[in-house]
Order: sequence, then structure tokens, then C-alpha cells
Amino acid sequence: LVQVRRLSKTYGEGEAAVTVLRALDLDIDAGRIVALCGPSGSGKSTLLNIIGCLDRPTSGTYHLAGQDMSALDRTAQAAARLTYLGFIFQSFHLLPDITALENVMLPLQYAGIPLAERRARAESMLARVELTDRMHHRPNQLSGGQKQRVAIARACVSRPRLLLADEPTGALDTRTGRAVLDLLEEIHAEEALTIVIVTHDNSVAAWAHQRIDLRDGRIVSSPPDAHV
Amino acid sequence: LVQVRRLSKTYGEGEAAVTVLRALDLDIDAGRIVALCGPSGSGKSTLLNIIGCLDRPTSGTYHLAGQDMSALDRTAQAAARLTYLGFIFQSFHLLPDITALENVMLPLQYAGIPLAERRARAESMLARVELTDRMHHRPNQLSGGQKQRVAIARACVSRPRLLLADEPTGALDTRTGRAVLDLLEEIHAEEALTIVIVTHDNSVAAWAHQRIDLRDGRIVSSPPDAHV
Ligand SMILES: Nc1ncnc2c1ncn2[C@@H]1O[C@H](COP(=O)(O)OP(=O)(O)OP(=O)(O)O)[C@@H](O)[C@H]1O
Ligand SMILES: Nc1ncnc2c1ncn2[C@@H]1O[C@H](COP(=O)(O)OP(=O)(O)OP(=O)(O)O)[C@@H](O)[C@H]1O
Ligand SMILES: [Mg+2]
Ligand SMILES: [Mg+2]
Repeated sequence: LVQVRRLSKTYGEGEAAVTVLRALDLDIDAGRIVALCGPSGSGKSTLLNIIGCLDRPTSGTYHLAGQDMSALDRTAQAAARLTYLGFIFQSFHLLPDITALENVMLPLQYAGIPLAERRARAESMLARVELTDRMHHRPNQLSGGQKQRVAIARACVSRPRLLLADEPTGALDTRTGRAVLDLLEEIHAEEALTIVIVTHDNSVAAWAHQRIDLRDGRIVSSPPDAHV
Repeated sequence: LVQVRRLSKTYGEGEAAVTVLRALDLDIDAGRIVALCGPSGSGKSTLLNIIGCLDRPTSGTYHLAGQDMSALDRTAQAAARLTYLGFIFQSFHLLPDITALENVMLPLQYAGIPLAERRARAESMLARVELTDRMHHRPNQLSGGQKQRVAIARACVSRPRLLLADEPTGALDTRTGRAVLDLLEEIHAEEALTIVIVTHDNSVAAWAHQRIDLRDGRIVSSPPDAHV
């Protein structure tokens, strides 16, 4: 499903250039749950953003379901994100002026789903992350872990084919984090969802099917082709 | 050092009222390291903000070093925060248009410290959180864990008497998180710094002198007077 070849990413130029990803190769089969681990600053979010079509590599190729994503223009990339991808951001990126429920309903609006069904599906997803009693709060009326769960619900509600999760349990206590993993596992079982989950938590990495380690922009500890 | 009596906090009014803290009692001796734990949404950040003079209780009292903080006006509260308190926010709150180094220098500027010394102390603190090679980056050029470390350096550089840390290792890998705890332990040893650290990480709670558990706005698992 995901095929990355000789992927590199450099910020800045000349003396100020910072190379963050270094000619990475990576293959992820459909339906796999892959944990992406590594030290702070090693390039995990950068790699996830490129896979999620939120950023472009400096060089190398990225194919999603056989399609060369670097060949797409911005409009086509945005369409791919809407129909195919779900993204849970490390800093959540909720819309501040609408409620948790309205935030979760938003991806379904772009998909043209009628109001009653949008509301029902969003309420159901918020119940699954245990936020029913906070769904009419706006983000600044929510705790850190509550905002994280809204971001999780929003990413899952549109039933994506590929879910990209950047440290989705980072702000959660153990029990709530486990409830989130249970939710992801249920959706995975229902739909053979492919999941790439960046995490610092070894128990989350152990929960995944396979673990990939990143260090200084290189994959260091997985099978020779990094085929998972 | 910290004395909280019958502290309550309620947001909203009437039907929309949400009671987040419920008549809490808490005593923290100077020089102690206290871990504050509890489920997502239990009131940890709210309690920390009140202790840090960033918010006011709905009822009850809070004394810091014998002084009734609820009796202070906004200006006096701001002065207390500058001279006495260091705060590491759950969402960092770095100034986006200046570099990491400039962010860390900022508290010293308010203290009237000359430029050369501000720079030297900020560079030293950034080195202790392993960010020397990123100190001229702005926050949007930093990873999640790098931003967290800038927030940590900024809170420590002014040598506060009371450090309030809201999940300071949440975005960090195990090794970097351990380096942060080592830094806090060194400063604590140098100056008998009092630390209240909100955390979901049991190894961080174990590192502290004492652990307090919060559940639905009440302290549930510590000695009868919650005296630590
Ligand atoms: N402005 C507000 N209006 C209404 N409710 C609020 C407001 N701010 C916070 N809350 C509620 O207060 C409760 C406690 O929030 P707090 O941020 O203290 O939790 P927390 O223990 O820090 O959680 P986490 O571990 O998720 O960070 C939450 O249930 C939240 O929804
Ligand atoms: N716009 C930018 N300009 C320069 N360097 C950048 C920029 N954005 C990110 N970086 C650098 O890229 C590196 C990788 O960042 P990335 O966010 O991918 O790390 P990460 O593995 O997700 O870290 P964390 O675990 O701390 O979230 C970091 O060292 C960061 O300083
Ligand atoms: Mg990251
Ligand atoms: Mg919190």
C-alpha cells in the first residue's frame, strides 16, 4: 500500500541546510499496523507528513496504492487526503471556534454526507473515545488528553484506508490510552485499516504488528527491505 | 511552601456548570518533588494553573510561602510568577516568531539581567536539554519533543523556587525523558527546588519523592492530610 524509495528531506539551503530524512526505503502492506519509533528529532513526524501528503520530499519517490503521489498537484493531493487518509496530529490542530462534535463532523461534510448521518457517526465515534459528556465543549474548554481524543475521533470518523497517527496516546493516561488502542484495533478488524503510528511508548509499539526504528533520518532496526 | 484548603473550581454556570476541582486540601513542603497523577480530564492542569497563579479558584484558599495568593491583584500575581515560579505548559506556549534561544532568554530579560549573561545562561540550559544544534531554530522548525525541551529550558533558566511541570516528558523518547529528569534532579540538588510534576508516566511518578492521585477533581490516594 505504501512504497517509499530513496526518500530524502532537507530544510533550508547552503550552510543552514538540515537533512532530516536520508534516502529512506520503506514498504507497508495493506492491513498492517506499523509502529514508527525513534528519538526526539529523528524525523518521525516529517516522514509521516510526507506519507500523509502534507509535505513533499526533497528527492525520492512515494507511491500510495500504486499511485505516484509526488506527481500529483496540490488539488489532487488534497483530494487524496480527504478520501483516503486519516491523520492524527502531534499537536491535534482542532478548529478552535467550533465544538468537539462539530470538529469530528467536519470530514464527513467534505464527503457530502447528510447532516443527520454526520451527527450520528460523530457522536458514535466520540462515545468510543469516552467524550460524550464533553462533545459540546470547544477545544479551549478541554483537557490535553480530551483534545487528543477529539483528534482521534475526527481522523477515524471518515473510515480512511490509511490512518497516520503521530503519538496518539502521548497525552493520555494508561487506561484511556488502552481504550484508544482498542478502538483502533476494532476499526482495523472491521475494515483492514492500515495504520502507521508514531510512538515513544514501548507498550504501543508492542501492540503493533511490527516496529520500525528511525535514527537521524535513517531506518535502523527492521528487516532488510523494511518490508512490513 | 504550597498550602491549598478547600479549593474548588467550576467552569460555566447553571446547567452548563462543570465542577472540575472539589474542595481539595493539599500541603507541599519546600524542596519536595511531587508527582500529580490521574486520568485524562481529572483536573491536573487546572490545579497546576491555580498553584501557578495563572487561574483563580472558584472558592477555597491557596497560600504560597505563607502569602494568600487569592488576595493578590493581577499585577502582584504576575510579579509572583516572574520571580518565584517556573511553568512548563502541556502545550509549551513558545513565542513563535523568535528562536529557541531567544525564547529561553526571555524570563531573564524581565529580571533585568544583562545581555551577555542572559545569552550564556540560556545557551547553557539548552545544552543541558541537548538542543545546542537547534537553538537558532524557531518553534515551527522544531519537532514536538524539541519544543517541549525549549519549554523546559525556559522554565528552569530563571532558577525558580517552585517549578510546575505539566507532563514535561510527554513528547520525549525514554532516553531524552531520562535526561530531562536528570536535569531537574541536578537543579533540585543545587537549590532545593520544589517541583510539582503532572505525569501519566509511572516511571516519572516513581522518580518523584511522593505521588498524589487525582480523580474527578478529588485527591484520592495519598496520606490523610495529603501532606507531602
Ligand atoms: N474553560 C472550560 N470550560 C469548561 N470545562 C473546562 C474548561 N477547561 C477545562 N475544562 C474541563 O475541566 C476538566 C479538567 O481539565 P484539566 O485540563 O485540568 O484535566 P487534566 O487532568 O489536565 O487532563 P489531561 O490529562 O487530559 O491533560 C476537563 O474535563 C475539561 O473538560
Ligand atoms: N521547518 C524546518 N526547518 C528546519 N528544520 C526542521 C524544520 N522542521 C523540522 N525540522 C527538524 O527536523 C528534525 C525532525 O523533526 P521531526 O518533527 O520529524 O522529529 P520527530 O522524530 O517527530 O521528533 P519528536 O519525537 O520530538 O516529535 C528535527 O531535528 C527538527 O529540528
Ligand atoms: Mg514528532
Ligand atoms: Mg492536562
